[in-house]
Amino acid sequence: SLELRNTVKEYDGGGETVRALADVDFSVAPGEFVAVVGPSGSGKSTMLNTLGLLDVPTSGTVRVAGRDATTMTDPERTRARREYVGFVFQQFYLIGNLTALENVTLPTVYHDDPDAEERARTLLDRVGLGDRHDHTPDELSGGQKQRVAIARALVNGPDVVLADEPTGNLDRDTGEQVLGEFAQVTERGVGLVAVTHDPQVAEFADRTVRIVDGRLTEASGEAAN
Amino acid sequence: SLELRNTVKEYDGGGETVRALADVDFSVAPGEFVAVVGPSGSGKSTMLNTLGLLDVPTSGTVRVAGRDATTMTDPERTRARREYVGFVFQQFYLIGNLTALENVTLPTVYHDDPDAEERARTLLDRVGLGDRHDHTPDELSGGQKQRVAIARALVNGPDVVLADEPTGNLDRDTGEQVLGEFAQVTERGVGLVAVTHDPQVAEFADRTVRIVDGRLTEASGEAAN
Ligand SMILES: Nc1ncnc2c1ncn2[C@@H]1O[C@H](COP(=O)(O)OP(=O)(O)OP(=O)(O)O)[C@@H](O)[C@H]1O
Ligand SMILES: Nc1ncnc2c1ncn2[C@@H]1O[C@H](COP(=O)(O)OP(=O)(O)OP(=O)(O)O)[C@@H](O)[C@H]1O
Ligand SMILES: [Mg+2]
Ligand SMILES: [Mg+2]
Repeated sequence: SLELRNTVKEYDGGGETVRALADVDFSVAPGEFVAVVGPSGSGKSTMLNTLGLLDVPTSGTVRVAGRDATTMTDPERTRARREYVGFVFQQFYLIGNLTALENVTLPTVYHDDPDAEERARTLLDRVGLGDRHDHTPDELSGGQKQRVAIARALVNGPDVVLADEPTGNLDRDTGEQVLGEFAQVTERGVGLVAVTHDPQVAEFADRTVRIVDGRLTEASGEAAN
Repeated sequence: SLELRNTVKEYDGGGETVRALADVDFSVAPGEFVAVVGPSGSGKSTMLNTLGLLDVPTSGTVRVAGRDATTMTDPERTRARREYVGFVFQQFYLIGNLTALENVTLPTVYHDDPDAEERARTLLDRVGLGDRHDHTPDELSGGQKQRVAIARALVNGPDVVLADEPTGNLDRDTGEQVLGEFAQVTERGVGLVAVTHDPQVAEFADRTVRIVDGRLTEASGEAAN
């Protein structure tokens, strides 16, 4: 459902070129849960942003639903992303003056969607925020904000969910609640790629890939570090 | 060095009153490393913000270096905080158009400090960011931003460091590097309170306290959950 082929991503930062992804091949199938692990600064968020069409690779291709996204125009890429991908960002990026409920329904305003609010409320309840629908982000804890971001990623019933450190601000029990939600989602044929430093998340995955200095290796079966 | 006595903190959020801290007694001594654990939403960040004089309690007292901070004026409280506390925020709060180095030296601009830059560079090197001094926050990974925030908290040689989820975006090895830095700091008599979901951090601590629904219990000795 989403694929990287020979993907390279270079940045200019601090006056030098950083090769964040160095010739990466990767794919996630419908219903598959892949964990991505690796040291801080190794390229995990870059990989997710490229897969999720938020960032254009320096070279190589990104395929979404069989089409090459690198040949799309920006509006086409944006449409493909909205239709196809749900994103949980490493730093959440909630809208400050909207409530939790409004933040979760935000991806649904681009089309006619009468049960968006009901779905949003259900998702918020299911990640343990039943009593926080009307709180704004600065009235929420770090982990609560993270859970709002997770609910928002799921509200449009995407085909693939890309989650960057989804349990990073959660205690063990709350993290398990979120993983239970993800398991339900993949059972319905949604693909899930979760970047994580949390061994608990990697355990739930069907396979694990490791990235070091922008290079990918399979780590499936062995304990993720 | 820092103390809470009968501290209560209530918020008005989502149209209701949230009792985030419910009569908390807590103290951290010079050179002591205390871990604070507990479920998402339990009051950990609120406790840290209150201890660090960023937030005024609803009732009860906060004592810093023997003085009652709740009777101070806002400018007095700000001065006490700058002099006494180093803070690592759960969401970093780096300044977007400043480099890593400039972010780390920011707490030093209020007074004459000719070796601030040198200390900042040393700290950045010691948290593994030797090659990222000139990157701005959007040219840094999540874990790299976190490490800049950690270096910034240490640059003024504070008496107490309050760290909210300091290893939340770090892999195991980078996390250990940061904990090594914290160990050096406490050896020099600095107190450290670290809110964490990471058992690795709690292991390093001299004692662990647990907070649930705004209430504190000791959990020293037993495995933190
Ligand atoms: N400004 C506010 N208005 C209303 N409620 C608030 C406000 N700030 C925090 N809260 C609530 O107070 C409680 C404690 O929040 P706090 O941020 O201290 O939790 P936490 O233990 O740090 O959680 P996490 O592990 O998720 O970071 C939460 O239930 C939160 O919803
Ligand atoms: N805009 C940019 N300009 C320059 N370098 C960048 C830029 N964005 C990211 N980088 C660098 O690219 C590398 C990969 O960054 P990325 O955010 O993908 O890492 P990560 O694996 O997600 O790390 P973490 O676990 O800390 O979140 C890092 O070394 C980072 O400094
Ligand atoms: Mg990242
Ligand atoms: Mg918190």
